[in-house]
Amino acid sequence: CVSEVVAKRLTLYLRCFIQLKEEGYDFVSSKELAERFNLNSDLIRKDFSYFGTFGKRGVGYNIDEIIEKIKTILGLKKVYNVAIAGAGNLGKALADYPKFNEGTFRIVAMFDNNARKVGRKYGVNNIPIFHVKELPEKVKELEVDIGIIAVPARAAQQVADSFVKAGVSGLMNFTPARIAVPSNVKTVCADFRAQLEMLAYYVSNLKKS
Amino acid sequence: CVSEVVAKRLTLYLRCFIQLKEEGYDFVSSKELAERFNLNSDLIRKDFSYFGTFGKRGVGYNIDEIIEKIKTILGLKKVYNVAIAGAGNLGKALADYPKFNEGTFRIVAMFDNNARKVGRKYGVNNIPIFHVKELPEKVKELEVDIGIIAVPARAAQQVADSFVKAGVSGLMNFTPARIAVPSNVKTVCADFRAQLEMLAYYVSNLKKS
Ligand SMILES: NC(=O)c1ccc[n+]([C@@H]2O[C@H](COP(=O)([O-])OP(=O)(O)OC[C@H]3O[C@@H](n4cnc5c(N)ncnc54)[C@H](O)[C@@H]3O)[C@@H](O)[C@H]2O)c1
Ligand SMILES: NC(=O)c1ccc[n+]([C@@H]2O[C@H](COP(=O)([O-])OP(=O)(O)OC[C@H]3O[C@@H](n4cnc5c(N)ncnc54)[C@H](O)[C@@H]3O)[C@@H](O)[C@H]2O)c1
Repeated sequence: CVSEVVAKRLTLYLRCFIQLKEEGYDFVSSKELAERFNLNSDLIRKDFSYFGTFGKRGVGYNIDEIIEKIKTILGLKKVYNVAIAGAGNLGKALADYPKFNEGTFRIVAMFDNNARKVGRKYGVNNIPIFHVKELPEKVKELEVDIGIIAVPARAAQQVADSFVKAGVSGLMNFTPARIAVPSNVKTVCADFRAQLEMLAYYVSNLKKS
Repeated sequence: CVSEVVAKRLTLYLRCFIQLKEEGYDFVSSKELAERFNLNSDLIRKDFSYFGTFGKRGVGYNIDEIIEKIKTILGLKKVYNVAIAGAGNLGKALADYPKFNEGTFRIVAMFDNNARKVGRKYGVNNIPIFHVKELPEKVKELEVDIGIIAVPARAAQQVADSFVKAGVSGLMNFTPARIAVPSNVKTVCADFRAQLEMLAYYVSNLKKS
């Protein structure tokens, strides 16, 4: 099993390779990759040789092959069923987001406590909205792997508990509230602040130069 | 001026210190910080000594002091005016998000091309929605520093061009479309996929163990 630090790097490399592929590249060397995305080329070579993947001298890594290889290592080859708690502004934006419904992730259900929203289907992918009371039963029936929390902060912990009780092992928390989960469940916080702060740093430095 | 790589690390440290402060800590050593957040303690000490900040032997860094210091280095001490293009699901969720409207960032306007939305004020912060035709004039009048792009992908480039022409130097692109901007403008892509992929990796590995 891959360590968490290496998995974070592989996820980052994957985004870089996918971007290069979209720009029409077929091969890239560790040096070119490092220069383009501000990475460490020694570490790139070390990471890939650990998994038995080597670039061809003078040519580099085959981008299609390495994308498949990383996806296999990270376990991204299967499809993960995702459910969203909170069919509000954010929940609806996520349900319609094209990148969430291609390949690795499939949104299979939404949950809400507002009776006017329950019983409908939402968005381009016709996702059913169930009452949050039905969350435990529907999560099991639809074999949900990952829960997304997009409810108001005060309801976050309650919704997390419900996902965990129903057997979900991964949670993505969009609320500002900190949630407590057992050790066998992993949560990540989705937060734009870090990216916004990077932008602020640029804006203040651009003005200076 | 701080290099981009160091700025990324400082942004990351800042999140870690803010989290520790919320948990009630006053001091932390570089070693404790490294263990808690999977960082490199040598690099932490090197980064801070470069800026003339040293931990007290046996006690560590004063968390309040170091948060202020990092904010000053990154230029986060001033308030940045932010405008959102696209008053749809995502735009509205961002406008109401409490973390965007405290301290460093203030959302001052939204823009949309749907006549039924224009002329209203949205959300808990009463943010005015202008027609996207008024973007150049309002961005100058309200001294907008950062533009957020939350329109459909096909309109992303056009909206980016309008922000850039109006003098904005930082853009946060939420759409899947790639946008081209001049070299003096910085863009970041807001994308949850990397975090979702990390979750998928955990979920597939938890099942195995
Ligand atoms: N991470 C980020 O960058 C980011 C950005 C924007 C918003 N947010 C956060 O996302 C959350 C949702 O924001 P929004 O703008 O969509 O809010 P919203 O009010 O539009 O939507 C919340 C939805 O949750 C439902 N709800 C309330 N209590 C519930 C419960 N106990 N169980 C199930 N459903 C419940 C409501 O009926 C509503 O449909 C908030 O916590 C907000 O702070 C995070
Ligand atoms: N980065 C992410 O993780 C993420 C998550 C969800 C959605 N998205 C993306 O965010 C964008 C918005 O998503 P949404 O769900 O809010 O869509 P939406 O349809 O609810 O909102 C789009 C808004 O933009 C307005 N609009 C359309 N063309 C415009 C133009 N030329 N100028 C100004 N306004 C215009 C519409 O009137 C509407 O109000 C999409 O591109 C979507 O793919 C990204």
